[in-house]
Amino acid sequence: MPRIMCVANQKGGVGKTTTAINLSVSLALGGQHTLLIDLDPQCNATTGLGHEATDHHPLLTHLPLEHVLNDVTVEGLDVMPGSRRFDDIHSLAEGEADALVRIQRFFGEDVREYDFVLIDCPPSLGVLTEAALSGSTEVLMPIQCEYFAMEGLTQMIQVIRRVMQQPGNQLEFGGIVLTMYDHSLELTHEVDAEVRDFFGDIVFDTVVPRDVSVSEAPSYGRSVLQYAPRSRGARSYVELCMEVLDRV
Amino acid sequence: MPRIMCVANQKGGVGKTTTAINLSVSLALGGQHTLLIDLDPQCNATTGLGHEATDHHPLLTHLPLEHVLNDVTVEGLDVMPGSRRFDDIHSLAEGEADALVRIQRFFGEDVREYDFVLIDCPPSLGVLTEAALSGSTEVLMPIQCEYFAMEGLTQMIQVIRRVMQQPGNQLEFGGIVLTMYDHSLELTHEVDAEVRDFFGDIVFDTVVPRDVSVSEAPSYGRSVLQYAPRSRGARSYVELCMEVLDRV
Ligand SMILES: Nc1ncnc2c1ncn2[C@@H]1O[C@H](COP(=O)(O)OP(=O)(O)OP(=O)(O)O)[C@@H](O)[C@H]1O
Ligand SMILES: Nc1ncnc2c1ncn2[C@@H]1O[C@H](COP(=O)(O)OP(=O)(O)OP(=O)(O)O)[C@@H](O)[C@H]1O
Ligand SMILES: [Mg+2]
Ligand SMILES: [Mg+2]
Repeated sequence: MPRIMCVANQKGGVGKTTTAINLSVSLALGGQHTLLIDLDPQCNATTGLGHEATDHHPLLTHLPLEHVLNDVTVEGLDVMPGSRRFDDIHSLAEGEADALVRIQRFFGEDVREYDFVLIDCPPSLGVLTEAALSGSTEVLMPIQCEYFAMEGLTQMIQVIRRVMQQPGNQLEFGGIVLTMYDHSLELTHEVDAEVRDFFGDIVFDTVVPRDVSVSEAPSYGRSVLQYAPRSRGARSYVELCMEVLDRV
Repeated sequence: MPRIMCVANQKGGVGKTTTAINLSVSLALGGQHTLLIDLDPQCNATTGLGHEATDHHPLLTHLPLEHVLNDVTVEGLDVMPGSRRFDDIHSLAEGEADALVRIQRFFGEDVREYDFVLIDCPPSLGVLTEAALSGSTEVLMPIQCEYFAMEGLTQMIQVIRRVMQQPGNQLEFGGIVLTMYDHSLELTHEVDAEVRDFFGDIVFDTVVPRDVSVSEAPSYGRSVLQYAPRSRGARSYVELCMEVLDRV
């Protein structure tokens, strides 16, 4: 049974996609058979690795998994592309109660051969994120060291708690990673201290520094590990990957 | 009839709330009677000015406008607080077809006494943002100078075009403002050039620089104009305000 990590936070622009892309590449480079699923209608995880969004989300077309995956440039990493078409994402989210069941079953059966599955979520607490949470074994929350990023945490925790109480659920709190960390700013250290006070050991020791190579990499369709392997950003994602592997 | 500006962009973390707060305060300080409406379940525009989110969104409780407004610290600015409760936001968005009509009527009748109404939207192209667009006279789009921020523009433009084609609609493209602008980064200049090539005069000359005072201000419940009036961030929002006033 793979570790299924839902990368989620309803606050926008905190580094969900960047973390989903770079952590899955690090895991694959480290020999873990990894699947990255793009559940965001923006399809940033798909295009950030140089792929095209699909017309129909694979979770809707009932095709067997191997028909929908993209061959990624990294050995051991498969990507399930996202779909920009709102109607199919909405119908995935709103309409069919069985779509939710399908997402849960999908995570149960089709992904058995992987060691890790990472799901990139949209910036909302809507049905898509909730469905992804209920199909996951752990939730990984990127948090930017900013005031607004702290504000939304309570809502997020409430939704996670609610999903954890569903019968037969296996969701655990996988961890919190501080992103776009700027050591020179007082605000960064204040938020860091507050998050660690509140969440304790759940927060990873590794922080991801603000590093322009990280934001340049997607315009080349590459992870930062491939684009600028010696950059501080790339090294921090490798360190994060080691910490994730240590927390079985 | 007031100018009703919908501050929207489905990409997360691009500076929607920061622009909605600081532009509405600049407009009020400049003598324009202004209303700021928080339509985001995260309620960042509400708490960023030191207020509490409400249990029920005023658009649902049918209360007359003067009952729901908060007395803000800035002369000439009223704030309609947001609601964190998903069910009432979802019911506002999903359920009643008449809720959308109510939003449109609300923008038509109750706000006549204002010169400007600014609406802070959530990071999505869902029903809430679409309802706000259809009740607005113009859309103001903050764009971060990053690769992912460029990616989502086409989807956003499609939704805006669709709303503009609705009968009786008055929505125009109010403008694009580049936010968190870092003059020292090549990526910033590349995105700047691409956006101005594509959108021409729609893009404001004023850019909002990355400035830590801007991100510190909300933790004191103040706009950056009140918190650090001589900062580069505050000055750029005053300049943006002047440009907005010039574009009647
Ligand atoms: N460590 C970093 N250093 C510099 N820039 C970063 C870093 N991490 C992310 N970014 C940039 O910040 C922006 C926001 O990150 P990203 O898009 O990954 O966040 P997100 O949470 O997925 O956003 P959304 O809520 O829209 O899905 C992107 O343009 C990204 O390139
Ligand atoms: N000019 C700036 N300089 C520095 N930081 C900024 C600037 N503008 C915004 N920020 C910070 O960047 C983060 C994102 O901004 P903001 O929350 O306004 O974006 P948003 O588009 O409203 O996000 P969401 O999509 O979650 O609604 C916030 O923590 C904010 O304080
Ligand atoms: Mg994302
Ligand atoms: Mg916001």
